[in-house]
Amino acid sequence: LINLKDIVKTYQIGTVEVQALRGVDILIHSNEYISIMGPSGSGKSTLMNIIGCLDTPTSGIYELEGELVHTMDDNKLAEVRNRKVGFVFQTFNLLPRATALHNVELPLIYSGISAAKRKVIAEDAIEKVGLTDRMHHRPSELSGGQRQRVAIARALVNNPSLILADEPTGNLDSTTGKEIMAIFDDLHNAGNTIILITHEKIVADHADRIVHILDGHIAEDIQVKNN
Amino acid sequence: LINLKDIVKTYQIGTVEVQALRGVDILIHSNEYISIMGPSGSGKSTLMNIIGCLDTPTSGIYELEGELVHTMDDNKLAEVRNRKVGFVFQTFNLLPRATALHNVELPLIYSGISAAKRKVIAEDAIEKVGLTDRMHHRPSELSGGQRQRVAIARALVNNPSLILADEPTGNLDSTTGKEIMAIFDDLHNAGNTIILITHEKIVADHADRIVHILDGHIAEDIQVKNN
Ligand SMILES: Nc1ncnc2c1ncn2[C@@H]1O[C@H](COP(=O)(O)OP(=O)(O)OP(=O)(O)O)[C@@H](O)[C@H]1O
Ligand SMILES: Nc1ncnc2c1ncn2[C@@H]1O[C@H](COP(=O)(O)OP(=O)(O)OP(=O)(O)O)[C@@H](O)[C@H]1O
Ligand SMILES: [Mg+2]
Ligand SMILES: [Mg+2]
Repeated sequence: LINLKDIVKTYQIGTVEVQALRGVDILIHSNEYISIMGPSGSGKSTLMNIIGCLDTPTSGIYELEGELVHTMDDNKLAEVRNRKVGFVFQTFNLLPRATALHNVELPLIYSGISAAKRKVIAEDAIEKVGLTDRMHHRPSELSGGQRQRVAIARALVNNPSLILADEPTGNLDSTTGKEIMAIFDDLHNAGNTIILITHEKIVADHADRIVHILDGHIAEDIQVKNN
Repeated sequence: LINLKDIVKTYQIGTVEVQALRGVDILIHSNEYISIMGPSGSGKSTLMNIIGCLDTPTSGIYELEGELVHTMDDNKLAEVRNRKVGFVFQTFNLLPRATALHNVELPLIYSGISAAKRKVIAEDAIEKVGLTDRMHHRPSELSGGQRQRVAIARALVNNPSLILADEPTGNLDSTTGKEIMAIFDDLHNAGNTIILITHEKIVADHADRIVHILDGHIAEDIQVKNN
């Protein structure tokens, strides 16, 4: 499914070059369940953004289902992304002036679904994350964990086959966190590919494989189960 | 130090009234170390915002060091806040167009400290959270955990005696999280009052007292140690 070869990502800050990824190789098959762990600033989100077609590498090769992603233009990237990827951002990235419901409906607008059907699908996704009584609130009228759950619902509403979640339970109490992990487990059992960044071992343990990132490199890549 | 009596906070969303806090009583003495836990949406951040003078209750009494906070006007509230409180926000709230260094310097500007001295103090705080080599980055050029650490450094730079931190380790790997908790432990040992919202037991266990919030009420208030 996903084949990254010698992926490098550098940023320029004034005269200094920041090396976020220093040559990453990773092969991910369809229906894998992977946790990515590592220190703050080690490159996890950068790697996930490249896998999710939100960012392009400085150099290296990215093959996604046989297509060469690293050579795609912005329009093609956006089209691949909207069709295949569901992304839960570390900082949620909700539209501040739209309600929770409208935020969750947004990906469906690009899929050409009727307004009436969009509303039903979005309400379903919102119910799954336990926010039915908050769907008309805007992000500023929601708690941190409620915003996180809106971001999760939005990522899943288009039924993507590749789900990327960056610290999806970082703002959730353990009970709500378990409910969210149950959603990811179900999606995995339904055949989808799940990649989670987490710092919590109890979350990482849901995965079959744990990848440790250190200073822009893959330090360890461990198969923990064979599901 | 802090005396809250029958604190109620309600919001109006269209015709619906949301009861975020439904009558909270809590007494906190100087130099206490408290963890606040509870489900997503239960009222933890709302309670912390009221304690930190960032928000006023709908009804109820708030006495802070003998002064009646709930009757203060915005200017007086801001003055009390800047002098006494260090606040780490659940969503960081950094200035997007200022560097990490400038974000950390900001509270010092109101204290009338010279520009040269401000820079030294802010650089010290940034070093304490391990971000010296990132101090000239803007928030969009930082990882999630790096932004969180900038928010922590900013909260502590004015040497506040009341430190309120809302999920301060939510985006940090366990090693970096331990370093941050060591900072809070030191501040507590130095005589300050620490109140943390967290969903992680390993973080909550640093405190002497754990307060459980459920649906806008205090469900449990337990002294776990006597330090
Ligand atoms: N401005 C607002 N308008 C309407 N409702 C609000 C507003 N701010 C918060 N709420 C509601 O008040 C309740 C308490 O919010 P609060 O942010 O205190 O929860 P919390 O315990 O911090 O949750 P989390 O663990 O998810 O951060 C939530 O149900 C939220 O939807
Ligand atoms: N736009 C940018 N410009 C410059 N440096 C950047 C930029 N974005 C990220 N970085 C740097 O790249 C490194 C990797 O960032 P990344 O967000 O991938 O880390 P992370 O592993 O997700 O960290 P965290 O656990 O704190 O979220 C960090 O040191 C960060 O400061
Ligand atoms: Mg990150
Ligand atoms: Mg909160």
